[in-house]
Amino acid sequence: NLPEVRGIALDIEQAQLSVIGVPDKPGTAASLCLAMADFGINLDAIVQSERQHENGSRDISFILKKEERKLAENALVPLLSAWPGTRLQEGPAIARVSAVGAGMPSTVGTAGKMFRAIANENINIGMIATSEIRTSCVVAQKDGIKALNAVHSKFNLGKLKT
Amino acid sequence: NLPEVRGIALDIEQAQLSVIGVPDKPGTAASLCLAMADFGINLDAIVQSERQHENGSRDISFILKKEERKLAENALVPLLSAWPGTRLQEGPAIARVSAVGAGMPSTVGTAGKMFRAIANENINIGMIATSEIRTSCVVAQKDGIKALNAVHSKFNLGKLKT
Ligand SMILES: C[C@@H](O)[C@H](N)C(=O)O
Ligand SMILES: C[C@@H](O)[C@H](N)C(=O)O
Repeated sequence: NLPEVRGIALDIEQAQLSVIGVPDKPGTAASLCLAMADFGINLDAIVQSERQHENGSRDISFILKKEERKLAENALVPLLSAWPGTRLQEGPAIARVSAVGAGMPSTVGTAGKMFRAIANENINIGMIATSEIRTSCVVAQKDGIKALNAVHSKFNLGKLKT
Repeated sequence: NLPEVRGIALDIEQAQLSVIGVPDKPGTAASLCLAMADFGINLDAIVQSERQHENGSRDISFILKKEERKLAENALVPLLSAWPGTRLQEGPAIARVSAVGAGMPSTVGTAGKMFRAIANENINIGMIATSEIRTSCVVAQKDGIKALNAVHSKFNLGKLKT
């Protein structure tokens, strides 16, 4: 009888970097990730939706530490020059709120409850990436603490000091 | 000294359902997820990139069990009728490959290595969602086993029986 959510994490020192219009062929995601790895950059999240542009290309977004965003951009420049039409897009200052719980896979509606708690604070969700035992979403940096507290009390984990 | 990858999971009975052009305001993601939860649908993954359409709306993709996709579509119909311009889009038959390892957060390049192993088999990646200790990506259903085996041997986990 594992809890659907046993803890909430907040990452506030994060930045979002999207690569817009990458070629949708095998090897693209690998090249992007490995180029940043060569510079020692640790990626906190990678999100690519299934959406394609008219020309068939896709976008890939990376969430990483704020202080490594410039370095990441430098790492990606050689790839961008090889892919005409591909460009970098810096995202706004963000915070990432994640709920973790081993009971999540066997409980219906955990993500919905988390998103509802955030919506009740009138906070907009900018990105979502979930997996079996972890639901994370991106909100504006200024809303991070409020979102964390809202999710924390939604799952009755008590109130946090802020 | 935890391994960056201790295991690989393959989900082959999955389907992808995207909701295209949802209003980008607080409560949208919650309503979609809770509507499906009301029908008892367990979502295996939720992916929303930061990308917006010209009119400011966004897309949200869900990965769920194949046999629940029709039920999910029925659950979402009331919401769609409230949001003009929003539509459902069924994805192709998919397989999801995930690498899990507690050492992933402290190791640079795990995702890149996984994507490279998949690219070396000339397999295209349709979606990506990662978090600290889990990297997952979607490939065509027909490529699932091949992708699993490629990633399995990349991280020296031995060969799988197929
Ligand atoms: C698009 C959707 O994520 C919306 N921004 C919300 O907060 O629910
Ligand atoms: C866009 C990117 O994911 C590409 N499809 C790849 O396989 O690398």
